[in-house]
Amino acid sequence: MAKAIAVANQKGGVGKTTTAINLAASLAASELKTLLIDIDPQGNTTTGVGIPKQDLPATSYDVLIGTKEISQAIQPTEFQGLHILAADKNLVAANVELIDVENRQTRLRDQLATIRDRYDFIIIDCPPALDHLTLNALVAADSVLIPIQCEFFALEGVSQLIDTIDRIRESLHPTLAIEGILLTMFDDRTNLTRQVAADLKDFFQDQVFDTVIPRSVRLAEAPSHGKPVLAYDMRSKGAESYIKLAKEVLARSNRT
Amino acid sequence: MAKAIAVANQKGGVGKTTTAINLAASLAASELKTLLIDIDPQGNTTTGVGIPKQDLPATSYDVLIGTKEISQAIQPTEFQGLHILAADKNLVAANVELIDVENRQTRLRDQLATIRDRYDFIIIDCPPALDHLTLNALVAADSVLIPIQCEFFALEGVSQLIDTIDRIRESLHPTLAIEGILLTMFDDRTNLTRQVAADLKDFFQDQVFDTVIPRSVRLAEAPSHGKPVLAYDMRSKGAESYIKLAKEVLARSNRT
Ligand SMILES: Nc1ncnc2c1ncn2[C@@H]1O[C@H](COP(=O)(O)OP(=O)(O)OP(=O)(O)O)[C@@H](O)[C@H]1O
Ligand SMILES: Nc1ncnc2c1ncn2[C@@H]1O[C@H](COP(=O)(O)OP(=O)(O)OP(=O)(O)O)[C@@H](O)[C@H]1O
Ligand SMILES: [Mg+2]
Ligand SMILES: [Mg+2]
Repeated sequence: MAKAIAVANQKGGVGKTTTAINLAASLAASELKTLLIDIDPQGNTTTGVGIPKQDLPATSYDVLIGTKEISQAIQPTEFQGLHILAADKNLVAANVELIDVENRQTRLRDQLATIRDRYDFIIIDCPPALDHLTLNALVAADSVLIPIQCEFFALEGVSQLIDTIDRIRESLHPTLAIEGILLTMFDDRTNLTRQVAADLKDFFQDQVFDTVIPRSVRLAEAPSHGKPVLAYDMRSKGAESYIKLAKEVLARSNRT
Repeated sequence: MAKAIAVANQKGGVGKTTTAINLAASLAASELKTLLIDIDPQGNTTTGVGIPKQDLPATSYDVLIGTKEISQAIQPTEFQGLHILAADKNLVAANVELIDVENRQTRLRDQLATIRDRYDFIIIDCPPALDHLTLNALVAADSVLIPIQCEFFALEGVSQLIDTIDRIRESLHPTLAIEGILLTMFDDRTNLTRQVAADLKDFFQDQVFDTVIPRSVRLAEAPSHGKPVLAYDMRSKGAESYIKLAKEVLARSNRT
């Protein structure tokens, strides 16, 4: 039975897509069958693993709206053990179209239930908003992984996200857990980074992952080659940190 | 008669808020009456100029939904010549609530018309999405300033934004112009930055601003003190680059 993790934070540019791609690829590299789900209309996860967004047979939009079953829309990637439910810009319309649909917030959860037994992990990349797409992911997931840059605006938004998670627990999904808080683009040379990191550790205590993702240009270069960093530059700091994160996620999963 | 510029890009974390705050503050510092409008539910522009988001008398949500006139919601900041229409998290609901409202995409334009004569510039900070909030800003503005990081995912999203601008020109706002493409968080030590910058200049030609905003930690520190960088550290590279941008925007405005 797969564990489903939503990678979410409404603050933009904090490393959601980079984390979803590289965590999923690191899990797949350890022989775990992994499904990556892209529900961001930008489709960055889709291109980041080398899938062209034109002429896709089916996408996460079709699955959410209900014109395709998820099993018909999932496709393999060139990376062993890693499958993807791709996204395209039709998703922009989903936010509006989902308004009139019955059980609009459980569409993804209901679809995932039909294929969960085929995977060990399901990783969902969310858009930078607390919209119906992100809500669908939070309802469908077992836990939420929150990437965060150690900067002021990113810190400001966390409480809104935690409020949203609490609201979902009260209504649709009482067992939604926090997988962890991941510090990304970490540059410990600046006071700002050290100060925000200290604030986050004070507030979230052991929910903050031990693994910290350093700022590393290899992570920003890899997607332009359509590859996770593991396949682009195995020896880079970026690749090592996501392998370490995968190990930590596995250790936490075995504990619970 | 004020010139209204929307600062928009659906890619997250590219420097929209940082640009909106510091361009507005630089214009205000050159004795131009400037109104900053925050329509992002994160409210980063609001806290970035030192306005607390709790207990606001009125916000951009009230103006969009129609329960307050814009003239009742605008407030001064502590910076000479700089006013703000603040945002709070109620805006998250606006995307859904605006669906059933008449003339939902021209709400902001209609409201701005009532106060345009009081300002020289109006700068609108948008959320990281092509949603009804951003559409309202694009319809209300004379032009769009597009901040962009020189990275792969940011490059990928520009064509979606240009498509949206074209659609708005065909329907609601035929004269919507592109104010310019602004390269932000520029670090010319990496190949990736130089390559993406070259691609952007090839594609957008002289629509790319001569001014480039360097990566500068002072820009990231300033909002935690509730100040534009001009007021936080006048001599920093960040402050100088936004003063230069304000001069370039003024020169372009006089030309048209
Ligand atoms: N650790 C890192 N070091 C250097 N660059 C990084 C790192 N993590 C992400 N990046 C780069 O920073 C930018 C933002 O990251 P990313 O797109 O993953 O964030 P996001 O949260 O998914 O953004 P959005 O909110 O738009 O979905 C991208 O260009 C990415 O390549
Ligand atoms: N030139 C710069 N140098 C260093 N840091 C910067 C620079 N510009 C912005 N930042 C920082 O990078 C982060 C992202 O910038 P900002 O929040 O302005 O982007 P945004 O596009 O408004 O994000 P969102 O999509 O969430 O609205 C912030 O923490 C900001 O302080
Ligand atoms: Mg992303
Ligand atoms: Mg912003």
